[in-house]
Amino acid sequence: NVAHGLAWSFYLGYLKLVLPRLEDSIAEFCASHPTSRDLWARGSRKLFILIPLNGKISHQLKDEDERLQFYDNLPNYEMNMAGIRGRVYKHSVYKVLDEDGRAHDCVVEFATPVLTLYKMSQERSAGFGESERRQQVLLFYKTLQDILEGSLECRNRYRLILLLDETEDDPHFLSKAILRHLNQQE
Amino acid sequence: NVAHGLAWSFYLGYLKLVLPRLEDSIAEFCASHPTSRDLWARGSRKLFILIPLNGKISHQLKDEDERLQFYDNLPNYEMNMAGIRGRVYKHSVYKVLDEDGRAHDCVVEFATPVLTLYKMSQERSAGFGESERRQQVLLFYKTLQDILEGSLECRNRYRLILLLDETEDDPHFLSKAILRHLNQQE
Ligand SMILES: Nc1nc(=O)c2ncn([C@@H]3O[C@@H]4COP(=O)(O)O[C@H]5[C@@H](O)[C@H](n6cnc7c(N)ncnc76)O[C@@H]5COP(=O)(O)O[C@@H]3[C@@H]4O)c2[nH]1
Repeated sequence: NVAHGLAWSFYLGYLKLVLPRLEDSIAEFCASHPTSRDLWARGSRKLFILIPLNGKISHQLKDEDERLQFYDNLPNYEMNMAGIRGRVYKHSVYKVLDEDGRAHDCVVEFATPVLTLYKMSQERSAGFGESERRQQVLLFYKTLQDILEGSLECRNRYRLILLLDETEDDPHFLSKAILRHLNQQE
Repeated sequence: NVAHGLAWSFYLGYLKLVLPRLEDSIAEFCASHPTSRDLWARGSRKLFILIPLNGKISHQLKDEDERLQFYDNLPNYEMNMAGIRGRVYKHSVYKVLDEDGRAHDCVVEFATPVLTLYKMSQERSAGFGESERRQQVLLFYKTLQDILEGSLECRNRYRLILLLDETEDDPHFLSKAILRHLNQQE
């Protein structure tokens, strides 16, 4: 089951490494941006992980919703990994605008393995069609949820956001989905 | 089948992106190291990908074999990926010493998905034991080989090195395995 392995890979090779350091990374970021008043006055210090059920992923969030404004990157995290000296892990900070135009600071990104599932469904020799892809994205989401709930290193440091595609023609679909999750925790 | 998905993920999310640029990256590296005489006089301009059958991966190659000497990193390749601005992809250049002490320049790294397989076999809830791991590493190798042989973007730009573990007690096991592959192409 492809999704099962990708969920474990995403946890063992990425989330387990980066989530424990996220809060310190945000603190370091705020310290190095002293002139930015109100930085993180609204928003979340958890990693918001977007999982689109239709498998479609943008490389820049503003292409999906103009109310998602790239602000800056968190400091790079470099570590020696499997023969690569100083492999770089980084996250991007976004200002998410609500309907009143107020900005909420968030660390957001798409779950990269969903992109693998999408690309696999486009490759004839991967043995994996479009109909199967949706099932696999859902299985990825459920497996990842279980893994993260059982993980001491990751507890309370993330939000999984499953994006259902009925309201895709709304140009602010994505920012609203993120704001809904922000409001749930505030 | 975990190994099948990880092989596709490694190809679609990494090798397909980085292998087409490898030769230009090496050329740029040589141009920025003009005082290094004989740079790449011996060695290979293909990416050497190490796949250890026993799943054991070091984060620094010198820890495996002192005849593998880290030289420098190739220039960083940055691209916007799934919401991360300027995600960094890089490779490390090694001097591989032969029995006569001559250095061969190579770009070498372990296949990180093998590390996922190893870690999964250590996690009780992943449903994946030590006995199964070896089979999965072999399946990863074969699947990756098939994918890469069918790939126009990657053709002739890599060497897959399956590391069998009978001679593991030889302190120069790894450099000799790499040199054997270097000699095959020269
Ligand atoms: N958002 C994000 N940022 C990262 O820095 C990152 N690094 C890994 N991942 C995702 O976590 C999981 C585990 O990663 P692993 O390194 O074992 O496999 C990786 C690894 O073997 C290889 N690869 C990808 N990027 C690099 C890289 N920069 N250097 C070396 N190898 C890499 O190709 C596989 C698939 O990569 P992605 O398809 O980008 O998604 C990975 C994967 O789902 C990341 N996801």
